[in-house]
Amino acid sequence: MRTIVVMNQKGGVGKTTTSVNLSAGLAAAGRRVCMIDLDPQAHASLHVGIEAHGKTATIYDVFAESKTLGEARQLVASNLWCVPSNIDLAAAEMELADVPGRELILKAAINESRQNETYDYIVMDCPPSLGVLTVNALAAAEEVFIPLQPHFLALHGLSKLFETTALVNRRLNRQLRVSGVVLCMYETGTRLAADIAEDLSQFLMNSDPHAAWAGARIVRSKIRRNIKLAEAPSHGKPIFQYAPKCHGAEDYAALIEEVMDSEASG
Amino acid sequence: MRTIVVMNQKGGVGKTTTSVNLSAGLAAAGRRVCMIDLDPQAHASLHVGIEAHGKTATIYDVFAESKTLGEARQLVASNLWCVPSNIDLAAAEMELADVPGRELILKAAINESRQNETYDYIVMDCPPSLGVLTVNALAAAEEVFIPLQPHFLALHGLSKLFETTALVNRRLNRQLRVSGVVLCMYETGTRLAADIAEDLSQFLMNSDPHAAWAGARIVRSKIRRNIKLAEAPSHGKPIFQYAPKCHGAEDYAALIEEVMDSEASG
Ligand SMILES: Nc1ncnc2c1ncn2[C@@H]1O[C@H](COP(=O)(O)OP(=O)(O)OP(=O)(O)O)[C@@H](O)[C@H]1O
Ligand SMILES: Nc1ncnc2c1ncn2[C@@H]1O[C@H](COP(=O)(O)OP(=O)(O)OP(=O)(O)O)[C@@H](O)[C@H]1O
Ligand SMILES: [Mg+2]
Ligand SMILES: [Mg+2]
Repeated sequence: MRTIVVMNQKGGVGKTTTSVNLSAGLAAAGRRVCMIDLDPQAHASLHVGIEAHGKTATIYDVFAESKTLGEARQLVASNLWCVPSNIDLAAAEMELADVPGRELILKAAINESRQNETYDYIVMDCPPSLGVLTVNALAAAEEVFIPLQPHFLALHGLSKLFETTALVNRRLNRQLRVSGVVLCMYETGTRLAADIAEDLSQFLMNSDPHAAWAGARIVRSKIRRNIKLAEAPSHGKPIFQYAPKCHGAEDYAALIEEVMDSEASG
Repeated sequence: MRTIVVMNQKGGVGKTTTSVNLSAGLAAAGRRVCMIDLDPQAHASLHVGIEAHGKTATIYDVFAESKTLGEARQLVASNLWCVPSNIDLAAAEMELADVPGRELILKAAINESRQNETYDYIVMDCPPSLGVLTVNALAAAEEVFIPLQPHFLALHGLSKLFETTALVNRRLNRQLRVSGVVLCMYETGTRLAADIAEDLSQFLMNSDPHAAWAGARIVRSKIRRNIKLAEAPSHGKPIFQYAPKCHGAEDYAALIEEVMDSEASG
């Protein structure tokens, strides 16, 4: 089983869009996938058509240890489960402040769910912060996927993101490594995108071979800016159902091929 | 003096870009402006050329009550001061958790600074969350500007944003009102942008006349997507210095006119 955390504390860089379309594409290719929504905005849940109100079990209940992942998951498509979120999760940061081992609650829940459910992939969508929810995901995962808009402000935050990953790797989770940076909303006609991509690949080439991100590379498949990707969430569908022939669907299909290709060595 | 908070918990919608270009434009028009960076990512500071390392005073010191706003501010252009941020601010959420009155620290600091410094505008850039830093800004401000990318996921979060604003208005700050929603990264050729703008204006028209956002309207000037706006931060300059003739500079100049026009009734 591969456990992937999709994270970047910079806002609006394509985390949710990547989590949903990656999960849906892997499921359509026959992999058993569980997507966990760790953002109180609950956009990954919304994007697959779930609005968890009232009594619906969410990831908040898993952190509160009143539900297991198996009890909180919903089947959204063949081979695709989602553990939804809702705004209650915003309180988790404060509520967990004094709980010992608060950073390892999700890891324990995932380990427990292995007894009952089998998945090929767990994909976790994170909020735009490096708080306790994101740290829980980093502590539970083996791989980090970093969606990145090729803009200066987004690139600037990467060193802090790598530092946090290295800290989690050293203190909480020796298996954690950065798999790749996924360039999202790539505007092919602009120099900025090409310059940023070049800066980033230089940075990754020159990084310390012992760093937790040493093996990180820019993923070959770039996700081009494509308005259909922004339309799809309002229909509660991944891009493959909403507009299967658009650039967005092509680019995410290429990303999924690349992810599946690395399974053998995964 | 007008105290404006630029906020939206949805990530990557144009908060920092709007805070910096609004502040810089107002200062260039002769207003005395203090921009306060409340985001631990410190992107507003970076965008005006400040990287606050080591001993440099930041907004964190103001929350820790070891520096006043006057001591932490830096003059970045004629009539334009910035109180910078840095990553230390990320710890504030936890450190303030049990401090009584933690939501009113910034309001007190702004009131104190009125004895020594005079401004026409205070503009506060917020992180992508509704945590204690954003609540401090809402408690201290009179006006809320909401940058919004005209996409479905960004629109979806607005009701929660309005609820939070209404709560702060009722419990912490009776003056607080939502001035306007600024459409950012507007892609004129797409139906999505027009549809979202239409949905939003219906929502605002039909809202409860007693709500804190009752007077809110979509600001007339839309900020079109323009790659120069994304290039400017890497030069540490607002758009008016970096590319004064581009669409981005035109659109923000129109926004500034609109903001100054409402001064008389402000
Ligand atoms: N390749 C793309 N082309 C066009 N629009 C995109 C693309 N990828 C994502 N979007 C849209 O851009 C916005 C930001 O993307 P998304 O919400 O996935 O980012 P995020 O990193 O999850 O944001 P947050 O930090 O708020 O969680 C959304 O409205 C989404 O629909
Ligand atoms: N009108 C625009 N056209 C093109 N790019 C833009 C525009 N406005 C902002 N950008 C770029 O889009 C990205 C997101 O904008 P910005 O960082 O201002 O949003 P934000 O809401 O402050 O993000 P965060 O939630 O991370 O604080 C940045 O790289 C910025 O340079
Ligand atoms: Mg998201
Ligand atoms: Mg910002």
